[in-house]
Amino acid sequence: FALNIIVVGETGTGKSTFINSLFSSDIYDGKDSPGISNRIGQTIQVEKTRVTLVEKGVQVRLTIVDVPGFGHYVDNSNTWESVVAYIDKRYHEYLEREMSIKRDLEGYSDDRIHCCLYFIAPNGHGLRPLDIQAMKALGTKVNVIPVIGRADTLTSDECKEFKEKIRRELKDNGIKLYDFPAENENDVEDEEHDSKRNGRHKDGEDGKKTPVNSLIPFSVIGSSTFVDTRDGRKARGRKYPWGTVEIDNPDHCDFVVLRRLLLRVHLSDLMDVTNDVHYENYRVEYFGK
Amino acid sequence: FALNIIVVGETGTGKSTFINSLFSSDIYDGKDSPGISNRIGQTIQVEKTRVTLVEKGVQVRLTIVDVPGFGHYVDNSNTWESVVAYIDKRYHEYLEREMSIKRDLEGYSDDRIHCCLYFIAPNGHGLRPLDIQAMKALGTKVNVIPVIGRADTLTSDECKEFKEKIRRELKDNGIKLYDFPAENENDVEDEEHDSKRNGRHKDGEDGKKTPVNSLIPFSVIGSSTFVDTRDGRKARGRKYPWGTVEIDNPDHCDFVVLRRLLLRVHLSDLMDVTNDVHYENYRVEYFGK
Ligand SMILES: Nc1nc2c(ncn2[C@@H]2O[C@H](COP(=O)(O)OP(=O)(O)O)[C@@H](O)[C@H]2O)c(=O)[nH]1
Ligand SMILES: Nc1nc2c(ncn2[C@@H]2O[C@H](COP(=O)(O)OP(=O)(O)O)[C@@H](O)[C@H]2O)c(=O)[nH]1
Repeated sequence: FALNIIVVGETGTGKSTFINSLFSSDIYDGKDSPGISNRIGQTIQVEKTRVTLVEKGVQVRLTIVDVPGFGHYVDNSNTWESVVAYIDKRYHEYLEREMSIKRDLEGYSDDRIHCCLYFIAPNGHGLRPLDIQAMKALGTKVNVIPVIGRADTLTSDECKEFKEKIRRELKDNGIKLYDFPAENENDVEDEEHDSKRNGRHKDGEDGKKTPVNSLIPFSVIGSSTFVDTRDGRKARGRKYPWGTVEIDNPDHCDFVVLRRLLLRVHLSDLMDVTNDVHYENYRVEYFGK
Repeated sequence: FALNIIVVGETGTGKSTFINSLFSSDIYDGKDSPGISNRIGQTIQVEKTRVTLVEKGVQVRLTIVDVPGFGHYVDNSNTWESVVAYIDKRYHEYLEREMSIKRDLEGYSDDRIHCCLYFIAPNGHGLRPLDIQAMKALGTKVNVIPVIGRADTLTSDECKEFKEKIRRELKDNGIKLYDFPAENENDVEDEEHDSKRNGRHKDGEDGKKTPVNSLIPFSVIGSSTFVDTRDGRKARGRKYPWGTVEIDNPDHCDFVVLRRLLLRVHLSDLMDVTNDVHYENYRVEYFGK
């Protein structure tokens, strides 16, 4: 499996740290990453990092494209267009290979972007105009999954309210998001459902599952440091004077849920939808010109 | 005493909540404040709230001007100019009154802005281009005090590093800040100095005082909710699943220090510098034209 994810959002929303946490190691340190860095717009750059993970015995070659500088400037008009152009270019390369006479579709790597994690700043008010414009444009091009970065700045109540507000705004603005396939028993495990973080409580013993859609946008916390947990383990977390956050604690954030949905449960669906829907749209539009 | 403070910074940096915390009551609830709201630029609005506080027996009539919408848009070019224009207009009104034949300088209120609290988003990277442009422009017009909003998103180490980075950037960009007068014994109390939050520890028993300049930018946390403290009191704070922040705990942030410097220690100096330096500069420039 080769999964390509692009991570987009304002500077300082915790994207680099999240990427590190996803890899379970500090391969990627953001600004001086060993990955390939190149300009895709006047001020926008992308940084690519590749790593191979083994998820429950399945080897996943994960490529993450980070877009530092997005939303950073005084005037951010059209910065999302560079990102859309980057995604289109990957479709174009694939198309050219498909159309070439002597083609070798098995032997080469699929560089198309299978998923776009859009990081929303935890400002408590809702989506910003930049977020709305960017997600609107991206939603028609790639599987967009909205994420609240640095979610440890929100209390459980604020997190629940913020998620509801964002879901409303996403709907009101007609933003197309990745549609998570219907849940089966394995998708979201019990201790994640009962997380207080999402305002849910054990529904008695009927094991009632909370749909993934009520978790969106996923609240994530990332960390490149290890802390001592209460039960004596070492876990990725953030140590504050008033307490310690553990990123893999479902009461603290949805990191574990998101990681599993991306790298295990919906890995193939993300690739299928990209191929059957987004790439097809690109082909139709391309030949239609 | 009548102190006028303008609070500037990106949306979601915690300005309204900070204002509430300063008042020790929920007089001001940000967007639907009973204060006077009016447009000062195409997209920029100001909201004014007035309240009378009693600080150690001294009555202070505090007026806070909030600038919601600042830094909120896709294109924020020149939004700070509306703020500078607002400040200039207050100098202009004062000048007109000073120059009028039948004047009554005792009987009316001084609406000039004595202090500008500039809220920096705790993004961990440093100042944004918007912050640099805005503070550069504001620094020559009014007493600017930089503040890190929502500082509970930073660990003690990150906070210390972030402050150092910001101080360097402020200096490198030649940004003029309010110069705190030399400290005397009363200015910063011991328990605030020894705060781990600022990377300081008790210097033995010599009671060595840490200068205010090493606290800048002040890290603030605001709250409009009360929480139960460990010693059974009710205090303003934020309750997370991993612990409870108390805004008046010097190990958690500089809220208490900032509040005291603004409303007690340097209250008259802020007003004096505004009158003797900033207002004089305005007069000179005005007559020079
Ligand atoms: N509170 C909090 N801070 C974080 C989190 N993730 C990263 N940070 C900090 O936020 C700052 C910016 O993080 P970074 O990952 O570089 O953000 P990016 O600009 O979006 O790539 C750094 O100081 C990080 O240590 C998080 O989940 N919670
Ligand atoms: N973590 C944290 N959140 C805060 C703090 N102050 C306010 N907030 C939350 O941040 C959001 C925006 O706060 P607000 O005061 O309206 O920000 P403003 O837009 O700058 O006026 C709200 O959800 C607040 O509850 C703080 O000190 N720390």
